Amino acid sequence: MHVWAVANQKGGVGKTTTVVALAGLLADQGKRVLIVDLDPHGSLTAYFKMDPDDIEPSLYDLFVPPDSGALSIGKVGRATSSEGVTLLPASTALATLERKMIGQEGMGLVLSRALADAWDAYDFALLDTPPVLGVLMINALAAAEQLVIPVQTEFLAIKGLERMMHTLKMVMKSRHKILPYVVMPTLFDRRTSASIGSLRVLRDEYGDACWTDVIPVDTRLRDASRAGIVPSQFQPGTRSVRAYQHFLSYLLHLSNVD
Amino acid sequence: MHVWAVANQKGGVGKTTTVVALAGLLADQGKRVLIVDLDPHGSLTAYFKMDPDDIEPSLYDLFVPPDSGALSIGKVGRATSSEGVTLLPASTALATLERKMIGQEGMGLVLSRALADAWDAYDFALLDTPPVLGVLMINALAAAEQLVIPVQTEFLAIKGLERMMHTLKMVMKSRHKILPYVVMPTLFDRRTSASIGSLRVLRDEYGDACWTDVIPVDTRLRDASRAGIVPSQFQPGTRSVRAYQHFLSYLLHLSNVD
Ligand SMILES: Nc1ncnc2c1ncn2[C@@H]1O[C@H](COP(=O)(O)OP(=O)(O)OP(=O)(O)O)[C@@H](O)[C@H]1O
Ligand SMILES: Nc1ncnc2c1ncn2[C@@H]1O[C@H](COP(=O)(O)OP(=O)(O)OP(=O)(O)O)[C@@H](O)[C@H]1O
Ligand SMILES: [Mg+2]
Ligand SMILES: [Mg+2]
Repeated sequence: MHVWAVANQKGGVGKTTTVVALAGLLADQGKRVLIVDLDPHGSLTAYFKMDPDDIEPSLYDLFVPPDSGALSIGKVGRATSSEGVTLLPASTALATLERKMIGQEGMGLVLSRALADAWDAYDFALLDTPPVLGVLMINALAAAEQLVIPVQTEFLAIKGLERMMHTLKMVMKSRHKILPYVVMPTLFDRRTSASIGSLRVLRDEYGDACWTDVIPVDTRLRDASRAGIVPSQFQPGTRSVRAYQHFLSYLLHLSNVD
Repeated sequence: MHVWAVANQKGGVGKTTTVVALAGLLADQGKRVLIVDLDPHGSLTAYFKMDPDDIEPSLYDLFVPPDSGALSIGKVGRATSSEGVTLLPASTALATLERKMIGQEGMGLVLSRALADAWDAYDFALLDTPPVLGVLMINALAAAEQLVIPVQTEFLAIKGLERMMHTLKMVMKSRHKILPYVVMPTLFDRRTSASIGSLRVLRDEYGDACWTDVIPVDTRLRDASRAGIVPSQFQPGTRSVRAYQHFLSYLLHLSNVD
């Protein structure tokens, strides 16, 4: 199983959209995909018409096992509108984890251990994270073999990326782990000079760590989210789906997958 | 002093942009404005060309007083490019507060107490919050007399607003406090049916709690953020500045300010 995390402390940059788009494309290729919603706000769960305020069991039960005993990914996973894509849903109770898990040994490795038990059941696991550094993001970074950082092609977002990098280096140092990352320029609007200028800055600053193409602004991604259907099945030929297909090939190449 | 918080657990909806725009407009009217960056990612601090990874003192020092003794807002506040607007900057160390302040008495009231000591120094305090429920957002909600919730006019964002409401009711119940809120539709794109449709849903669901106008999509807000200048001083006549001016009049009316 390949585990990819999608993270950025900046909010609203397309983390959830990227997980959904890539998961759909992998499922279209016949892969078995697990998507994990680590955001207490539950956007990925809501995308598939489930309610994070009212869902049992959920990812929370992997962190705080119910009295009846620990749950496995098999028991928590839910089918989605996309065949081949299974969701580990978020519940809003995840917001209480930070306070509940203080000082517990191995609190950053809960997800890694749960995924290890399900290693043969899926080909890919894609992790959606909340826009904040905390125990949930740390679990995702600890479990992942590859990190995708969506970055809006906009000036302040690039400054924010520098801070994200500092955070990443700090977390990796404390975990004695190297996590390869790729910067994915998104929400690119070729009509504005701000987009074009900031893309050049991104490429200059991050070189090979920055993907050579971009995800364009495309309102049809919002239409897909309203319908609760992955973009490649909702409207296959759009510019953003083709761009995500191109990005997926790049990621598969980085992960040495044929 | 009037204290307004801007919050939404959904990321990237214009929280920071709203704090900057309103602060600039209030300063244009000669008001003394304090803006507070409660987001460890520090977008508001970066907007004014300061570095959250390298800033001392910062808001963090109000929560965890340095050995040399407690600091006041007067010692932490920084002048900005906009005369009349003072910033309490964020540092990335704020991300450690959740773990540090567990179980401490009154950890939700630190900001309220600090603002009470500076009550006569400012006419308005605007609080920018991170997109996550935690000790920093709770401090903002506890200190505020009015809450502004920016909501993207987009289907999933409205679903997210329902969850935000649940969170708000939960927090207010535990604090025995009623916090009036107003839903501010933003990133409205009159060319797309998704925007128009979701605005109607917002109005139906939230009635009087939803502002009767909208903040339009306007890329010049990004240009202002790149320049580090508040929108009303960067390009006064734009559609978004006029819309924020209209929204400010609405808020002043709600707060019984002439
Ligand atoms: N390429 C794109 N073109 C147009 N809209 C997009 C694109 N990518 C994402 N969006 C839209 O932008 C908004 C934010 O995207 P999304 O929710 O995926 O971001 P996020 O980083 O997961 O946010 P959060 O920080 O709240 O978790 C959504 O309304 C989504 O539909
Ligand atoms: N009305 C608008 N029109 C166009 N762009 C906007 C508008 N409001 C905000 N933006 C842009 O959208 C992006 C997100 O805005 P902003 O950073 O203010 O959101 P936020 O809610 O504070 O995000 P976070 O959740 O990360 O704190 C920024 O690039 C900003 O310039
Ligand atoms: Mg998300
Ligand atoms: Mg912000």
